[in-house]
Amino acid sequence: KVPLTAIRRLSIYARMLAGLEADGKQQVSSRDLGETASIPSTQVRKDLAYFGQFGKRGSGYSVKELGFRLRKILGIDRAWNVALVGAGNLGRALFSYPGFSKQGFRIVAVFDNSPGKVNKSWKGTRIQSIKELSKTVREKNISIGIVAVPASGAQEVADEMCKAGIKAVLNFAPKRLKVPTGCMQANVDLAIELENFSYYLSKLR
Amino acid sequence: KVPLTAIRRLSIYARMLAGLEADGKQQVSSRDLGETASIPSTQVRKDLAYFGQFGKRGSGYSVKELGFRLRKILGIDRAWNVALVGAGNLGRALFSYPGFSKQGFRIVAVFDNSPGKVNKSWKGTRIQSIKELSKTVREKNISIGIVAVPASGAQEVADEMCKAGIKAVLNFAPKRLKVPTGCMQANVDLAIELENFSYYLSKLR
Ligand SMILES: NC(=O)c1ccc[n+]([C@@H]2O[C@H](COP(=O)([O-])OP(=O)(O)OC[C@H]3O[C@@H](n4cnc5c(N)ncnc54)[C@H](O)[C@@H]3O)[C@@H](O)[C@H]2O)c1
Ligand SMILES: NC(=O)c1ccc[n+]([C@@H]2O[C@H](COP(=O)([O-])OP(=O)(O)OC[C@H]3O[C@@H](n4cnc5c(N)ncnc54)[C@H](O)[C@@H]3O)[C@@H](O)[C@H]2O)c1
Repeated sequence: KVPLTAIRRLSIYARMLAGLEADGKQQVSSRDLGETASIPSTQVRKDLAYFGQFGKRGSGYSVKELGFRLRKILGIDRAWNVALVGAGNLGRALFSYPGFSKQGFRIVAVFDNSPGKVNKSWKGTRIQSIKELSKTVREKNISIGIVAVPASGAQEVADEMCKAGIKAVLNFAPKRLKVPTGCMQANVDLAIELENFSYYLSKLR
Repeated sequence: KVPLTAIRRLSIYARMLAGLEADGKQQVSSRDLGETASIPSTQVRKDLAYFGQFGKRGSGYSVKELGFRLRKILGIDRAWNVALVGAGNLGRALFSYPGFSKQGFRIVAVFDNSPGKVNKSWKGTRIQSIKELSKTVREKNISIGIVAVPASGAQEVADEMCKAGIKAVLNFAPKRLKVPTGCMQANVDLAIELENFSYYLSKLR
């Protein structure tokens, strides 16, 4: 069973490789692959070993081939349809974030429960009433949901998503959610990034 | 040297402990402490061992005392002043996110370079011109900066921040930044969360 920390590093390697390929580089060592993110070459090799035999001893990895294979492993060699619930400030920022579609994640539907927002359009995408979630998830083959509503509404939105057939929920609301079996969840809490800083900064004092 | 992954887990334990304390619970086992985030008790004990002797064999940890000590280690037993640059959608969502101030991180200044935004106010905080960054960082004793501008402006903003005396930069722009020694940086890329999902979802097919 591959640890989640290894899968996250695979995403970092895949981005690195995409950049190298764009620069026309053909070969890369395990040390260079981990360099930008300060990941030791031993860790890089250990992570790749979970998934097979890559590269040749002494000559490193083929940038093109390794990138291709990692994208396949990560499932980013294809597109995924995503539903966003919560058309507020965070929702708007996520909707326009080019980083998602760059990796194949297309926000194909946006939902809200405020009459002031339903039926408005963001770059051609009509904001729909949350009542239309179920129907739209089926019609648009949506497998991933993003929860960008206040804490008070987050659990109900996650329940609706999983019931509608969404398989994975990314939650931004400051609330622990419970999801049924068959539905994955991940929580984002950006304060943790700042706590990493305060850990180091308070040691400097 | 404590690995960053261990420090992130410390943040998770600290949140868990704050919740338990609010519920009036007095003792907690290493297993319960790691439970919600699926962290094995062996990992919990290993993480805590970096920082000292906590708890008693057989009776677990004191919720109050361990919470107090972890907050001290993480530096969240005090407040930190934060500058936000980029008063757009993401900036607005970060500014109003209660999760930051809850952990002691106060966004005390917001900057932008668009005349349409400078001098507008967000809940009593006047959006200032980026030209005032240096002066404000000194006046308001700001040690952390958040970069929420488009990729094209991110490096310049990070340079300004470090030059002004900010010690740690949290970057949301999709661009690798270079910061001088004495300035820390971390990058947030929410697409990585979705790639974790697509890794598991594509295995299900
Ligand atoms: N995880 C983080 O680090 C982080 C950072 C910023 C914001 N947040 C969180 O993200 C959430 C959104 O923040 P924001 O600043 O965009 O808030 P916002 O108030 O601007 O937007 C919330 C939107 O959700 C809609 N909504 C509320 N309940 C709903 C429901 N039950 N169904 C459908 N739509 C509903 C509202 O009408 C509104 O449009 C909040 O929970 C906030 O705490 C988290
Ligand atoms: N990391 C992630 O997962 C993630 C998610 C969403 C958005 N983003 C990124 O966050 C950034 C902001 O996104 P947004 O949707 O809020 O964009 P936005 O266009 O709504 O806001 C950007 C703001 O920055 C200001 N600005 C631009 N250049 C500046 C400069 N040099 N100095 C000061 N201010 C400047 C603009 O005037 C504007 O107000 C973008 O880089 C976007 O790609 C990242």
